[in-house]
Amino acid sequence: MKTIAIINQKGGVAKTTSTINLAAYLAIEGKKTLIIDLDPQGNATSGLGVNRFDLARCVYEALIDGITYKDILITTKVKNLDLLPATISLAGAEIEMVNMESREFLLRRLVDEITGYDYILIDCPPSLGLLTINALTASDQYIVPIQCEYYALEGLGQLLKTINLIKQGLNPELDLNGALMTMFNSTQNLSSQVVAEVRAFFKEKVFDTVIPRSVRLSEAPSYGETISTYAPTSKGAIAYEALAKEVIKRG
Amino acid sequence: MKTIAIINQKGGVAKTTSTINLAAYLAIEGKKTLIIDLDPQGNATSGLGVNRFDLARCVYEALIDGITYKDILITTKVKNLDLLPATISLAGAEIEMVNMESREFLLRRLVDEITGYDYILIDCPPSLGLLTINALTASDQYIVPIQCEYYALEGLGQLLKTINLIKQGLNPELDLNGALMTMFNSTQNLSSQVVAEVRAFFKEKVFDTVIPRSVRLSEAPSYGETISTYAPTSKGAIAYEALAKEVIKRG
Ligand SMILES: Nc1ncnc2c1ncn2[C@@H]1O[C@H](COP(=O)(O)OP(=O)(O)OP(=O)(O)O)[C@@H](O)[C@H]1O
Ligand SMILES: Nc1ncnc2c1ncn2[C@@H]1O[C@H](COP(=O)(O)OP(=O)(O)OP(=O)(O)O)[C@@H](O)[C@H]1O
Ligand SMILES: [Mg+2]
Ligand SMILES: [Mg+2]
Repeated sequence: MKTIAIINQKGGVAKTTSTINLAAYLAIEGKKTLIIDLDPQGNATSGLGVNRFDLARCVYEALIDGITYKDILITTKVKNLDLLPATISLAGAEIEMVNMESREFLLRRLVDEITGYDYILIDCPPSLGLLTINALTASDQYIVPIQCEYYALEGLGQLLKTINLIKQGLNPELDLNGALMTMFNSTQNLSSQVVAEVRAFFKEKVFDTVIPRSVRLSEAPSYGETISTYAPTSKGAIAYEALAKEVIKRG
Repeated sequence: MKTIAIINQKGGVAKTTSTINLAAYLAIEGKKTLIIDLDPQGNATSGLGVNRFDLARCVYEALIDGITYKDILITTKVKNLDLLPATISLAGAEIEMVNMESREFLLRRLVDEITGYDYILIDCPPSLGLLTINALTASDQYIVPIQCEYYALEGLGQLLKTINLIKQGLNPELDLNGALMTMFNSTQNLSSQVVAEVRAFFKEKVFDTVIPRSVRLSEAPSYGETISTYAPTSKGAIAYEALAKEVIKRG
């Protein structure tokens, strides 16, 4: 089993879109996959067609009250893909966690109970607070989606600094799975410039697959579907399928 | 003087882009304007062409060490537009503020010292943590940029809940200036659907001006320029100019 955190404190870079659609194609490749929605906005939960307001419990209760993950597990419409959902109650978690014992390891304890999956993907909020720290402490690897835009490069230094702190103290095994370029706009020079800078920085750790900007990707969640069922021949679907194959190859 | 917080915990919805370009056109209209960059990513600072690594001090020192705002004040290339910058040191502020006396009022104390401006705009990070709470406590009004995408509607409930809590306790005068639709894509049905839902929710509080998706807007910060100097006849520039006039009219 491999646990991968999808992180970047810059907002709107396609963390949720990448979590959902990479997970969908890992599942289609026959890998048993679990998504953990660790963002209080619950976009991964609603993007998979789950009505958050119907849920009595979510990741919050598993983290704070210690209920078992099986009590909140949801099977999605995609074969081999399950979800641990988030609701608005998760918004209060960070403040409550501050004063809890082993506050950085609450998610690790939960993940250590989980069996029967090939991949666990954790969708993170756009911050480097306790929820994201919990995700990094609970993971073997992390993937950094990077939007092909100017501001995308700004926060990378801060992100890597935080990760190094976690590697020194909380999780020495933590390793970069890859940097993923997202929302590439082939008509814009800026996109190519950002890709070139990221490749110079992360070298071979940048995925060969670059996710293009594609309207279909932003429409799919409004139908509660992954791109693999909503528009399987679109350029966004083809890209996430190629990404899944690269992630599996990286072993 | 009017202080307006630009907030939305959803990431990548154009908080920074709206702060910079609205401020630029308020300044062009002859209003003395100050931007406070309250996001540790410092995108408003770098988007205005300021090299964050050159700065010895920033908003962090004014909040935590109590130095006066004049010690960190930067005049920008745009006449009538000044900046209180953010650097990476601001990333540590939230954790330090948790145990400080009147931790929600640290920015308010700073803003109460400031004179000589018609508008102060505060760019916030994509979260509802202590930095954003400080911004809401220090402001007379707030503007909510909302991306014309499906996930945009998800977090509004949580945002308004947090604002009501602040109105009850910390800042009863806090008032919505307006909801601003951003990155409108006229070729996509989804965009029009989101606008219709937001107008049904916020009614006349939604600005008439809708900001279109425009490549020029995402290029301008890579040159350290506002849209008013980078591409003054582009549709993004025309939209932010119209927005500034609407904000002034709202009084
Ligand atoms: N390749 C793409 N092409 C077009 N739109 C995209 C693409 N990837 C993501 N989007 C859209 O861009 C917006 C931001 O993506 P998403 O919400 O996945 O980012 P995020 O990093 O999870 O945001 P947050 O920081 O708020 O968690 C969404 O509306 C999404 O539908
Ligand atoms: N109208 C627009 N058309 C095209 N691109 C835009 C537009 N507005 C913003 N952008 C681009 O979209 C990205 C997100 O915008 P921005 O960084 O301003 O959002 P934000 O809400 O401040 O993000 P964060 O949540 O990380 O603070 C940036 O790369 C920006 O250049
Ligand atoms: Mg997300
Ligand atoms: Mg911003």
